[in-house]
This record gives sequence, C-alpha cells and structure tokens, in this order.
Amino acid sequence: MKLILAVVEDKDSNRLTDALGEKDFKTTKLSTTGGFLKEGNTTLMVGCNDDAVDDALEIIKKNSSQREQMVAPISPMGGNADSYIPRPINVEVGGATVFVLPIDAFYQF
Amino acid sequence: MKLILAVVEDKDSNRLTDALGEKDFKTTKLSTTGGFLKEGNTTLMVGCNDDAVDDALEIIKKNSSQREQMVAPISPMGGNADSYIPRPINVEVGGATVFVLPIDAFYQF
Amino acid sequence: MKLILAVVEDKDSNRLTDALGEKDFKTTKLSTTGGFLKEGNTTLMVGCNDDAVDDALEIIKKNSSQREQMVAPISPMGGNADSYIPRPINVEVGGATVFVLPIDAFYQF
Ligand SMILES: Nc1ncnc2c1ncn2[C@@H]1O[C@@H]2COP(=O)(O)O[C@H]3[C@@H](O)[C@H](n4cnc5c(N)ncnc54)O[C@@H]3COP(=O)(O)O[C@H]2[C@H]1O
Ligand SMILES: Nc1ncnc2c1ncn2[C@@H]1O[C@@H]2COP(=O)(O)O[C@H]3[C@@H](O)[C@H](n4cnc5c(N)ncnc54)O[C@@H]3COP(=O)(O)O[C@H]2[C@H]1O
Ligand SMILES: Nc1ncnc2c1ncn2[C@@H]1O[C@@H]2COP(=O)(O)O[C@H]3[C@@H](O)[C@H](n4cnc5c(N)ncnc54)O[C@@H]3COP(=O)(O)O[C@H]2[C@H]1O
Repeated sequence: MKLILAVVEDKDSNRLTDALGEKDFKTTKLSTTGGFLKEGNTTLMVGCNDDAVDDALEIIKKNSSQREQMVAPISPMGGNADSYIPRPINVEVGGATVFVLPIDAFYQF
Repeated sequence: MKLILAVVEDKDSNRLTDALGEKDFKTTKLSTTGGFLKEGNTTLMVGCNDDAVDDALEIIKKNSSQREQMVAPISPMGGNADSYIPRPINVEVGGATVFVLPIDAFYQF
Repeated sequence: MKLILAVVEDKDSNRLTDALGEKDFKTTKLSTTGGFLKEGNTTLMVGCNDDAVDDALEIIKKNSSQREQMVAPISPMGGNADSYIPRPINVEVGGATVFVLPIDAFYQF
C-alpha cells in the first residue's frame, strides 16, 4: 500500500477526483495554499495498492494540465515590503506535484 | 516513531481527539473532504512512539462508529451532468480509515 | 527526497514560508488545528532532496520561536462538561513540531 499526495490547482481538483473515483480509487481532499504564489490549491491524498500506483499516476497526469502564466508573487522574498514592486515573472503553473509515500500499515474500522 | 493519519467523520473528531489527549497522545487536526460523497470529514495526524501505535489504534477504533447510510453522490462519475439522476446507494460511513506512516526523524524546536 | 511536515504557529507561518522560499525550498501550507488547545495552527509541507533536509530544519528552527504561555484548554479531558472549570496551565507554545518522512518517488507533471 502507498499513500499518494498530489498537489494540483483547485480548478483541476474535481475533474481529477472524479476521474480517480471512476477507476475505484478512494481519495481525500485537503485545501492547501502554495508557498510561493500564496494562492489556494488542492492536495489529494490517495491510498492505494502498490500495483495500482502507476494507474493512479497516469490518471493524475491526464487530468491536471500544465501551462505558463505571468504572475506577480504577493510578498517580498526578504527585504522591505514598502520598496517592493512585484516584478511579474513567468511561472509554470497547473500540472501536479506528486509524492508517493511508503505505508507501514492500513486499517479500516 | 510513526505518523498515524486517521480519516474520520467530523462528528467523531472531537470525541476522538479528547480520548487520545487523555492518554497523552498529541494530535493535529486537518479539515478534509471525502472524494466520493464530497462531504467534509476530518483527518487526524498523530505522531507517536512505535510501541504506542497499537494503543492509539485501539482508541481510534473505539471512538469512531461504523454504520450504513443511504446517500446520493453529488457529482456524476463520468457522463453528462444534465442526464444524471443521483441514484441513492447504500454506503458504509463513519468508522475510520487509518494509514500508519514510517518516520525518518522527529524534532521539536 | 524527503517530505518534511512542520507544525508551527499561524503567526510564524508567513515568515517561515518566505525564509524557506528565499533558499529555493518549495512549500505547501495546510491550515490545521492543535488537538489540545484547539487553536488554529499551520502545517507546512516541504519536499526536498535528502542533502537539503538539514538546511530546511535550520531555517525552521530560526523562524519559529518557542515561549511559555498561560492557557486554559477549551474542552474537558473526560468527565462532565458542566463541572469542568478550565484550570489555567502553563504550556510551551510556538516553536515547531517537525516530522521527516521518507519518500518512495516524486513526480511533476
Ligand atoms: N522560489 C521560487 N522561485 C521561482 N518560482 C517558484 C518558486 N517557488 C515556486 N515557484 C513557481 O511558482 C509555482 C507555484 O508555486 P507555489 O509554491 O505557489 O505552489 C506549489 C506548491 O504548493 C506545491 N509544491 C511544488 N513543489 C513542492 C515541494 N517540493 N514541496 C512542497 N510543495 C510543493 O505545488 C505548487 C505548484 O508547484 P509548481 O512547481 O508546479 O509551480 C510553482 C513554480 O513554478
Ligand atoms: N484509500 C483511501 N485513500 C484516501 N482516502 C480514503 C481512502 N479510503 C477512504 N478514504 C477517506 O475516508 C472516507 C470514508 O471512507 P469509507 O471507505 O469509510 O466510506 C466510503 C465508501 O464506503 C463509499 N465509497 C467511496 N468511494 C466509493 C466508490 N467509488 N464507489 C462506491 N462507494 C464508494 O463512500 C464512503 C465515503 O467516501 P468518501 O470518499 O466521501 O470519504 C472517504 C475518504 O475521505
Ligand atoms: N506528536 C504530535 N503529533 C501530532 N501533532 C503534534 C504532535 N506534537 C505536537 N503536535 C502539534 O504541534 C502543536 C504544538 O505542540 P507543542 O508540543 O509545541 O505544544 C503543546 C504542548 O506543550 C501542550 N500540550 C499538548 N498536549 C498536552 C497534554 N495532553 N497535556 C499537557 N500539555 C499538552 O499544548 C501545546 C499545544 O498543543 P496542541 O495540541 O494544541 O498543538 C500541537 C499539535 O497541533
């Protein structure tokens, strides 16, 4: 059994949860916030058998689209907030950041 | 040291947190959402010594009750949302879904 | 690659996220609640290379201050809620509670 943690954009999260549900993956959704852009995003927690991890990753890949976007980060990275003029930078957003964690034991009571 | 993640129903969460606290388990609560029913639930994070895991699991088992409930899932699993008439199905809710994760290191600063 | 989970006080969280961002650590923020004091706190999720873990821990240590505070826990630890007079106790708050978890695999799609 593995625990998959997938950080995706809010607008991909329902589509992705339903796509995983259709293939009988069970999921739990956490509302989270990106450390850099300080925007809301979603972390999906998916516990599944070892041999199903690749299928889950495939579904995650297909249902979270990657693209470029001009953004201005909200807060200064060090230095004085007054003199900070947010310089728009081009970042890749969307897509998914995925951690696969080992599990020692799984129970359902 | 292990990290226990227990997904329980909101209405069991305070009772469970207090029951764990009485036995000196420290816990952190995450507000989460079920992927299938899309209802709010609670994920408890409990870091504890290896030899205390069984006690924690026992407390989790005793304080989260399992039962059957007729529900209609909110969103279509694939297909067109208009033509979708939610067919009530009988699911088991309540209870706890529990992952026990290995920990490499634990610090308190 | 390791996944660091750091539970810190809300008022340390922005300073800590920015301090980690300055050193190019990527982070995701979870709004959480302390099991004992039932007050909001923050859990930061930081995925980083094995050899960067010590740097991350150093930054976490420097940016979350530990101190003593008189508090009255909100709910009774067992027993009857009516007869419960919250006895103020002195607890150490602030600081950080940090779990370092092993990761099997990391992907970005
Ligand atoms: N110091 C920096 N300098 C320049 N650009 C930076 C940067 N930190 C982040 N970015 C860029 O901004 C995007 C959004 O980051 P954010 O931290 O808000 O939102 C992140 C964060 O919530 C999470 N994430 C990514 N890698 C992570 C990691 N190693 N650990 C924990 N969370 C991570 O996934 C979200 C999307 O990440 P993604 O890499 O696709 O996209 C990132 C990345 O392209
Ligand atoms: N392997 C796993 N990984 C991550 N999180 C997990 C998990 N297994 C369970 N959970 C979490 O625990 C909640 C309760 O799951 P349980 O299996 O008791 O109760 C479930 C189950 O009896 C039923 N169910 C879930 N998915 C189903 C599906 N595809 N078809 C039919 N019934 C489903 O609906 C109940 C509520 O599900 P919901 O997703 O709203 O809420 C789930 C989900 O948040
Ligand atoms: N092993 C663990 N697993 C999961 N999460 C953990 C954890 N250890 C700490 N945490 C998280 O970190 C927060 C701060 O813990 P700390 O030990 O610094 O500071 C604690 C501690 O000094 C004290 N405390 C906690 N439980 C206690 C108990 N049963 N009796 C007396 N004091 C307690 O109250 C402070 C606030 O506790 P609170 O639960 O509200 O908030 C906790 C909890 O959210």
